[in-house]
Amino acid sequence: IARLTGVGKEYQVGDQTIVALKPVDLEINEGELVLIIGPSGSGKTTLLSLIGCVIYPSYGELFVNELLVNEMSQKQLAALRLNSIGFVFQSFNLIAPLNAFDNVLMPLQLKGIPSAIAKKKAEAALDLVGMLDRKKSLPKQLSGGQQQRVAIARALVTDPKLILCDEPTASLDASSISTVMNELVSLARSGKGVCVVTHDPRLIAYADRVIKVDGGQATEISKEGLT
Amino acid sequence: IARLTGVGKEYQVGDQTIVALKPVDLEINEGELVLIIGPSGSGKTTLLSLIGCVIYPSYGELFVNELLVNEMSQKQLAALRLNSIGFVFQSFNLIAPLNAFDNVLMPLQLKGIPSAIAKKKAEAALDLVGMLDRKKSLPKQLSGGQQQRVAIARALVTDPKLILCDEPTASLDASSISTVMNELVSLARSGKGVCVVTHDPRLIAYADRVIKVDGGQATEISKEGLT
Ligand SMILES: Nc1ncnc2c1ncn2[C@@H]1O[C@H](COP(=O)(O)OP(=O)(O)OP(=O)(O)O)[C@@H](O)[C@H]1O
Ligand SMILES: Nc1ncnc2c1ncn2[C@@H]1O[C@H](COP(=O)(O)OP(=O)(O)OP(=O)(O)O)[C@@H](O)[C@H]1O
Ligand SMILES: [Mg+2]
Ligand SMILES: [Mg+2]
Repeated sequence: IARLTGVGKEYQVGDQTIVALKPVDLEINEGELVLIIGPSGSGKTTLLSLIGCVIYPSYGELFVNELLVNEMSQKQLAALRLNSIGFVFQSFNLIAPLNAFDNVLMPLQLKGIPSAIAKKKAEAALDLVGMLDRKKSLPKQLSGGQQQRVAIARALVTDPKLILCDEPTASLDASSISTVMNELVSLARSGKGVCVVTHDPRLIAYADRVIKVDGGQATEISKEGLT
Repeated sequence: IARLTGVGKEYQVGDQTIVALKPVDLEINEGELVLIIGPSGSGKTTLLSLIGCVIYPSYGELFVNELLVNEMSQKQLAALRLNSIGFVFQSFNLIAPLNAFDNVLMPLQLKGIPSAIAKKKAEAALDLVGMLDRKKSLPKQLSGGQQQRVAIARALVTDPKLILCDEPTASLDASSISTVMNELVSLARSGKGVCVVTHDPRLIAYADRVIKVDGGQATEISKEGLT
């Protein structure tokens, strides 16, 4: 679903050049759950944002659904993300004036899904993450873990081919973590491509493949090599 | 340093009454590291926000430094927080247009600390969390874990009596976690009151006392009872 060839990212901060990600070759396939693990500041969010067409590469070529992403306009990228990608952001990015239900409903409305069907899908997604009883609450009325769960529901509600989650369990307790991870595994089994960024090694158990990121360097490692 | 008698918090959401925290008696003493642990949505942030004078109780009395907080004005509370409390927020609350250095410097400037001394303290705090080389970066130019570390530096820079941390390690990797937790333990040993909210049971090892929160109910439990 996603293919990176020599893709890297740099930022300019004043007179400093920050290499967020060194050039990497990588493929994300349907039916797999890929874990991206590494220390703070190592480049995990950068790698996921490139795969998810949220930022442009500084070098290399990025293909999603066999389309070359580098040349696409912001408008084309937005359409690609809406139709094919579900993204759980590290800081959730919920829309502050909308309640939980409307946050989850929004991608379906943008896709023009008929209202009655959209509402059923939004309720099912909230129910899955245990947030249906708080559907009328605004983000600021929810705890950190509750906001994270609404963000997860929103990413899954459009049934995307590629599901990208940036530390989706950082604010969750043990039972919510296993609910979310088991759901991501079953989505992978049903043919989706799933990528989870984390610094929590306990999630390795759920992964089919593991990519280690350190100081901007991404390398695939075998699960067995990790204990 | 902080004493709660029958303190509870409720919110009104439309026609729903949400009990965020049931009435609880609790003391936070100097020289102790108290861990507040519990599932998502259980009331941990609410409890910490009450202790830190960020929100008013719905019932009960709250004393900080022997002062009755319930009757204080917003201005008096702001002065109390500036002089006695260091707070690491669950979503960091860094000031977006200020770089890392100026974010950490700000509480010192608000206290009227002379500029040369303030700059030294801000640099030392950033150095402690390993963020000195990024002091000119804006929050949006930093990774999640880097922002969390800047938020920790800012909470510690005024040398407060009471240090309150809401999930301070949620975005950090193993080595940053032990750096931060060891520093919090040593601050407690030097006579400060330290409260850490977390859902990560691995932090229990650093705690002197443990308070479990579940469905708004806070109860003190013995460390031994937790493995
Ligand atoms: N917009 C930006 N401008 C400058 N530097 C940036 C920007 N975005 C990211 N970086 C830098 O790129 C590096 C990698 O950042 P990234 O967010 O990918 O890390 P991460 O692995 O997700 O970290 P964490 O686990 O802390 O979230 C960091 O040093 C970060 O400060
Ligand atoms: N401003 C508010 N309005 C309405 N309800 C609120 C508000 N703030 C918190 N709550 C509710 O109070 C309960 C406790 O919230 P709190 O933020 O204390 O949980 P928490 O234990 O910190 O959770 P997490 O681990 O997910 O951060 C939750 O059900 C939350 O939705
Ligand atoms: Mg990140
Ligand atoms: Mg919380």
